[in-house]
Amino acid sequence: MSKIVSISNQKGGVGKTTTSINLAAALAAADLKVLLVDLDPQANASSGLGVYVGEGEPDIYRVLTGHTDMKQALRQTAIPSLTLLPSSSDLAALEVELVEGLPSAQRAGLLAQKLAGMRDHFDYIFIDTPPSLGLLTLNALMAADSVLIPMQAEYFAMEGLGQFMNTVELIRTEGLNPSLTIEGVLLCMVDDRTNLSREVSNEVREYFGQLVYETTIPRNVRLGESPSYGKPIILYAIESKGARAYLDLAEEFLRRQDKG
Amino acid sequence: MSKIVSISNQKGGVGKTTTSINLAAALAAADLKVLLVDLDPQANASSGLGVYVGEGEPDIYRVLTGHTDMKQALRQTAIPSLTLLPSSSDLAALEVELVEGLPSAQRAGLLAQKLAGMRDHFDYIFIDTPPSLGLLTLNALMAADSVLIPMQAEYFAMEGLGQFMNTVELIRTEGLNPSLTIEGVLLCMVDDRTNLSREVSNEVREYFGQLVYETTIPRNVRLGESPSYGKPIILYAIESKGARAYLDLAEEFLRRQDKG
Ligand SMILES: Nc1ncnc2c1ncn2[C@@H]1O[C@H](COP(=O)(O)OP(=O)(O)OP(=O)(O)O)[C@@H](O)[C@H]1O
Ligand SMILES: Nc1ncnc2c1ncn2[C@@H]1O[C@H](COP(=O)(O)OP(=O)(O)OP(=O)(O)O)[C@@H](O)[C@H]1O
Ligand SMILES: [Mg+2]
Ligand SMILES: [Mg+2]
Repeated sequence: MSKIVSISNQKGGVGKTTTSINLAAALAAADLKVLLVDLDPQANASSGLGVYVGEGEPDIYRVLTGHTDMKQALRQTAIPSLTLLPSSSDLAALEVELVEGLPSAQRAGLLAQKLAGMRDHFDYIFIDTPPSLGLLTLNALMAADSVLIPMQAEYFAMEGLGQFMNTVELIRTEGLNPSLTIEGVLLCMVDDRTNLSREVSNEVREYFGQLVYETTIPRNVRLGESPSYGKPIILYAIESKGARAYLDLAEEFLRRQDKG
Repeated sequence: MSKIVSISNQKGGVGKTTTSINLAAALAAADLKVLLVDLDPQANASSGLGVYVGEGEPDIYRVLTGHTDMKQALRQTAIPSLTLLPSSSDLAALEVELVEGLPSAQRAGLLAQKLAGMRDHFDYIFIDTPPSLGLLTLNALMAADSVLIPMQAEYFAMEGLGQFMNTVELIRTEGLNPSLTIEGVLLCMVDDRTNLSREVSNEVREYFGQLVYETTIPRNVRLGESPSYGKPIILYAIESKGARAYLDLAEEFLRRQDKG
């Protein structure tokens, strides 16, 4: 039984990549088999785990365009049961290339096709997505069983969340992915000292209720530092508030799976 | 003599919209005629100035698709010489719609065409762009004389900057916009207390030298609060560190124009 979770929010800089890397790592540390798919041409999830794809080396772009087999593109990471499907800036071409080639329904279903064969090998598959509602994010939402939505406790984040939820609803009702659910809403970079952060957090919980994780991720400089060492937070600074928060999140994430 | 400046960086959440609103407002407060163009479907620059476009009302989407004249879509703001060309989520359709219609060279030149007539009416035209290198940002880089690049003093930001500079270079050398220059690199959300912030700032100044503004924008909660009141920082909290920083930036921006 494997679950595919897309980590998405079209608002930029809200903690998608940081959550993708550190939730995947925390679950892998608990001996679950986890695949992290980097679907962003910025390739931050890849570099955040110390993986850089050289010219012509296999990456997700070559897998989606059929040049390389999925198995050849997978990379091991510093955590034994965490595997990465890396990205590179080549992926940016996919948004334009795909549009001019295949008919639209096929364009959005490419990733789902390629990941179908991976379900037997992993307990969880996470997809880090770029800050847009374009073809790449659409591919992720078509491939996923659920979507986890990181957000900042900031004004613009609240506005964007409504737009994002509309998109998810559309994907369900138009039959593109009728079984897509919301995995949860995660408050990131929370700073309890400011009114803004507390006010937006309260508003989000009022509006989205149980969907919002009890665990919140505090602003913690160690989380900003760890990608420059190519390590997830639990390897870079296990005693930090950031590491504790993502370990708590992993526990809460698993508890929600049991409730079904 | 009018100048068109695109405020761009494909990395998300680095301060593009906050800089667009507050630099435009600071210059307008000095009695310069300023137009702020919101080219992001998230429409954060619009809502940050208290402007919401209703169903079917004129916005940049209707201007670019030729349904509305530019003059009808322009909105006044709380600052007399600051005018806004607002956005709405309709704009997201443009990336797909444009691609299927016109040949590629025309697709990217649409905004440049529409803004040509505006140069006589404004001293400065700023364009807020979404966090991607797609067709909307390409339109902005084709229309602009220069590009101002906000960035955070964070690890991922450093990596993305190289990718962004490559794109600007390509636009120049491929003849799409041969005269496009870099207006400057602006360090945002700077927190002098952390090593990460200081280290990345030093690295950026070493790498980009004079291109980096001496003015940096500190992390300041008032900047996060002001959009929820629909006001630029100089109207919401003139005594704050955020307001002081954007007024200093406006001065440094103007000084650079004199040097030519
Ligand atoms: N809780 C946190 N505390 C401190 N810094 C953080 C935290 N979470 C993320 N960061 C930093 O904030 C920046 C934005 O986070 P991140 O890159 O994960 O967001 P994103 O949503 O993936 O961005 P994009 O929209 O560009 O993909 C990064 O530099 C990251 O290191
Ligand atoms: N100097 C600052 N101090 C504190 N908060 C800030 C500062 N600058 C921006 N912010 C807040 O940080 C968040 C990200 O900033 P902003 O939306 O301007 O970035 P952006 O680059 O336009 O994002 P996107 O990539 O989604 O367009 C916003 O909630 C904003 O209010
Ligand atoms: Mg990211
Ligand atoms: Mg923005």
